[in-house]
Amino acid sequence: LIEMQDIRREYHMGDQTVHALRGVEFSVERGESLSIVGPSGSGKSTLMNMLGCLDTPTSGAYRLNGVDVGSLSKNALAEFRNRQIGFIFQSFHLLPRFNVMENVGLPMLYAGVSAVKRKEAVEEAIRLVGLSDRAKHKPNELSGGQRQRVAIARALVNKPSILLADEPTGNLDQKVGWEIIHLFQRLNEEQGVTLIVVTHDMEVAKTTRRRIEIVDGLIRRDAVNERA
Amino acid sequence: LIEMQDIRREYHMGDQTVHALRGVEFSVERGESLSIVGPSGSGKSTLMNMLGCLDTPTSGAYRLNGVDVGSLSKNALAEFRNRQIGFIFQSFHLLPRFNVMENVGLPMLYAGVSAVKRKEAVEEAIRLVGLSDRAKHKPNELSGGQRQRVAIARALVNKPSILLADEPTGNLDQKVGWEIIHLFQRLNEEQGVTLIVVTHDMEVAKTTRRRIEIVDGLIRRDAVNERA
Ligand SMILES: Nc1ncnc2c1ncn2[C@@H]1O[C@H](COP(=O)(O)OP(=O)(O)OP(=O)(O)O)[C@@H](O)[C@H]1O
Ligand SMILES: Nc1ncnc2c1ncn2[C@@H]1O[C@H](COP(=O)(O)OP(=O)(O)OP(=O)(O)O)[C@@H](O)[C@H]1O
Ligand SMILES: [Mg+2]
Ligand SMILES: [Mg+2]
Repeated sequence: LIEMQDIRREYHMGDQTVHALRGVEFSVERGESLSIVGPSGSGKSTLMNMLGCLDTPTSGAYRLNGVDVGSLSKNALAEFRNRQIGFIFQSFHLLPRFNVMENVGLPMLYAGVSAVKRKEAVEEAIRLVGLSDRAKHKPNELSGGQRQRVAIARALVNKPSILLADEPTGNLDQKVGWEIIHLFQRLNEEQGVTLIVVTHDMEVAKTTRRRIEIVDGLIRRDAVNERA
Repeated sequence: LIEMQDIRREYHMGDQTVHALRGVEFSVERGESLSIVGPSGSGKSTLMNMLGCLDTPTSGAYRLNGVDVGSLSKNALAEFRNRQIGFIFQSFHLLPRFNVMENVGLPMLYAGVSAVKRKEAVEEAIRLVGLSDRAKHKPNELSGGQRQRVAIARALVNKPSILLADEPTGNLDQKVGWEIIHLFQRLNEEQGVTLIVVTHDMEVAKTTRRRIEIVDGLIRRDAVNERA
């Protein structure tokens, strides 16, 4: 499903260059579950943005479903992202002037889904993350963990086939955090959703079948998780 | 040092009222170290905003150094906050158009400290959180954990006597996260800084002498941490 070959990403800042990714290579089968771990600043979010078609590599190839992502038109890319990929951002990226229902429903609005169907799917997604009693709040009227859960609900509402979660439990207590991780596991095991989770929580990292370790823009290790 | 009596905070939204804090009472001695834990949405950040003089209660009294905070003028409050309190926000609140050095130096700029002294203190604070090689980056040129560390460095630069940290390690890997927590412990034990940390990480919560549990806007438990 996913093939990354010699992926590099550089940022040019005046006379300095930051090499965020230095030749990353791996592939992911449909329906796999994998976690990505590594030190702060090592390139995990940069890699997730590549995977989610939100950023293009400085060099290297990214094939998704056999198609070279770099060759797709902007429109084809946007459509694929909207329909197939659910992305939970590390910094949430909620729209401040819209409430929870509107933020969660956004991917369906873009997909042209009817208002009736949107309402039903949004209410279900909000219920799954425990925010039914906050449906009309705006982001600045929510706690940090509630905002994180809105970002999670929004990523799930279009029933994507690929779920990219960048540190989805960083602002959540143990109980709610595990409910979210178990929800992801169900989506992966029962519905075949391909699951990629970046996390700093080593307990969360143990719940996936495979783990990739990134250090300084390179894959240091890529192995099956040993059962605890 | 800190005395909270029957602190309540309500948010009025149309015909509904959210009771974020429902009568919180506790006191903190100078030089104490305590953690605040509890479910997402239970009122921890709201309480931190009260403690940091960034928000006023709907009712109840907050005495800081024997002074009723509610009776202080805006200017007196702002000055006390700037000189005595270091606040690490759950969502960082960095200024997007300024780089790391400028963001970290802001509290000293407000305090009227000379440019020479600011530069020295800022470089030291940035060094302590491991960001010396990112000094000229702007927030959108940083990883999530790097932004969190800028927020931490900024809270420390004025050498505050009270450090309020709202989920300071949520975006950090184990190694860097523990460096930060040990830094806080040193400030508390060696320099008598009063330390209050909100955290979802139970390992971090064990590092303070005392723990307060908040559930649904009320203190459920307030006890000395048993040694592991
Ligand atoms: N401006 C507001 N208007 C209405 N409700 C609000 C507002 N700000 C916060 N709330 C509500 O107050 C409650 C407490 O929020 P608070 O941010 O203190 O929670 P928290 O314990 O810090 O949660 P988390 O662990 O998720 O960060 C939440 O349920 C939230 O929805
Ligand atoms: N726009 C940019 N310009 C320059 N450097 C950047 C830019 N964006 C990111 N970087 C740098 O690229 C590196 C990788 O960033 P990335 O966000 O992928 O890290 P990360 O592994 O997700 O870290 P964290 O665990 O802290 O979230 C970081 O060192 C960061 O400073
Ligand atoms: Mg990141
Ligand atoms: Mg909070």
